[in-house]
Amino acid sequence: RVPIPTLTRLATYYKILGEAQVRGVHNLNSAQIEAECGISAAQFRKDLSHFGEMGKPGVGYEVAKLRARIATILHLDRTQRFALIGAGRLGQALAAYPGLNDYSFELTALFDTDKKKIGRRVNGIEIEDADGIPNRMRELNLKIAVLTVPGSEAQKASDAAIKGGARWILNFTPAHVRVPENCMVRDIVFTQEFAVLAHYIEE
Amino acid sequence: RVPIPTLTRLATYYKILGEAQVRGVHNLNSAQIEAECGISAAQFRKDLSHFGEMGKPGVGYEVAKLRARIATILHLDRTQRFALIGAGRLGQALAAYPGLNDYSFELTALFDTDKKKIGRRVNGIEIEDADGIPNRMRELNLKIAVLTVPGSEAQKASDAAIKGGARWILNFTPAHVRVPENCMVRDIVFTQEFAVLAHYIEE
Ligand SMILES: NC(=O)c1ccc[n+]([C@@H]2O[C@H](COP(=O)([O-])OP(=O)(O)OC[C@H]3O[C@@H](n4cnc5c(N)ncnc54)[C@H](O)[C@@H]3O)[C@@H](O)[C@H]2O)c1
Ligand SMILES: NC(=O)c1ccc[n+]([C@@H]2O[C@H](COP(=O)([O-])OP(=O)(O)OC[C@H]3O[C@@H](n4cnc5c(N)ncnc54)[C@H](O)[C@@H]3O)[C@@H](O)[C@H]2O)c1
Repeated sequence: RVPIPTLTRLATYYKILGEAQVRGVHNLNSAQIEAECGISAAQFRKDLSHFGEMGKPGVGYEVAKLRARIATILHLDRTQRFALIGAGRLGQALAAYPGLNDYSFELTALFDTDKKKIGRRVNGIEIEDADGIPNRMRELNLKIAVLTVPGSEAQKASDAAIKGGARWILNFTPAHVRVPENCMVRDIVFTQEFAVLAHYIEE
Repeated sequence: RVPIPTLTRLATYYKILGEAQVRGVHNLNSAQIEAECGISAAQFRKDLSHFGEMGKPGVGYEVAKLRARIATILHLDRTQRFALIGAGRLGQALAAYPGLNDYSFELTALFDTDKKKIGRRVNGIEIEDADGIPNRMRELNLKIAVLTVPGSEAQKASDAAIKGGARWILNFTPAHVRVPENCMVRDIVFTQEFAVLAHYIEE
């Protein structure tokens, strides 16, 4: 298995290469990668050589080829279907976000406990009753659940998803969620970016 | 200046130390840090020794002391006031998110173009007309703007904020935003977490 920090860096390179493609750039060298994301040129070269990818001296790396290679390493070439639990503000913003397609994640089911929301559609997907999470996730064979419920409901929502066969939990709530040994939970905190910014402001 | 990858790691350590405090843990060693976030024990020790922080052999690092020290390095000990532009689903979810206080970021002004939203309150803050961004940000002396508008509006919102004296832009939109030399923009993408997850699922 590739260690998590390496995967996070690869995901960053994938994003930068995608942006370069949009701008019509065909080659990038490690110094340009460093300028874009702050990961050192040496670290970038080391990460890629680990996967047998070498740049051409004086030219750098071919953007399209490298992006496709990273997509394969990250298994982004396969569609990952997932359930979103909590169709509130953040849940709906995530359901409608075009960036999910870049990472081949496909929203398949949406759940909520709020009777006023059940039956409505977001991005073409109907909001279902959270009571049905275990049965519906098993029926749809969904292995991934994204939690966008209030912190106080996070453990309950995670337990229901795991009962339905989920093995991977992406937790957006501030609560600490415990999962069985054979499952994995990733906390998503975008406030860390604020910390990076806070440092820069004072310098 | 501390390089961005180091800052991102420090922000991760800060989060983990905060979670340890909540659990009543007083000491943590580098191996436990690695187990929590995947950053290698060696990298953790290297980062901290760079700031003169050494663990005690056999005991590790004192959680409360280390967290306070990292808060100082990251300048989290000072309140950073900011404006949020785009009071839609993501903007409102962010405005209401308790995690912002952990990083001493204080929402000071909220802007939108939608006449139906202007005048309403989120988390006690009134949504103001986006036409007033340059004047109001200057009046409030706000240097940070967070963009949660549609991608097509991102550049316009950023330009208005910079006209009002902003120098730091946190961009949640999928659009690429250009800022003048003396400003900084950070793109926030939490879909990168999906990439890390995608890799694990297939292994
Ligand atoms: N990771 C971050 O940096 C970040 C940023 C913003 C918000 N958040 C978090 O995201 C979560 C959602 O925030 P929001 O602003 O969208 O809140 P919200 O109140 O708008 O939405 C929560 C939704 O969850 C539903 N719900 C409650 N209990 C449920 C259950 N057991 N099963 C299914 N649905 C349930 C509610 O009916 C509601 O629709 C919160 O935990 C918030 O703290 C995280
Ligand atoms: N970074 C990520 O991973 C991520 C995840 C989800 C959504 N997003 C992005 O966040 C943004 C907001 O998403 P959302 O679901 O909240 O959309 P939304 O449509 O619910 O909200 C957008 C808001 O911006 C307002 N607006 C439009 N033009 C404006 C302008 N010039 N000035 C001020 N306000 C303006 C609209 O009136 C609306 O209230 C989108 O760009 C979306 O792609 C990013």
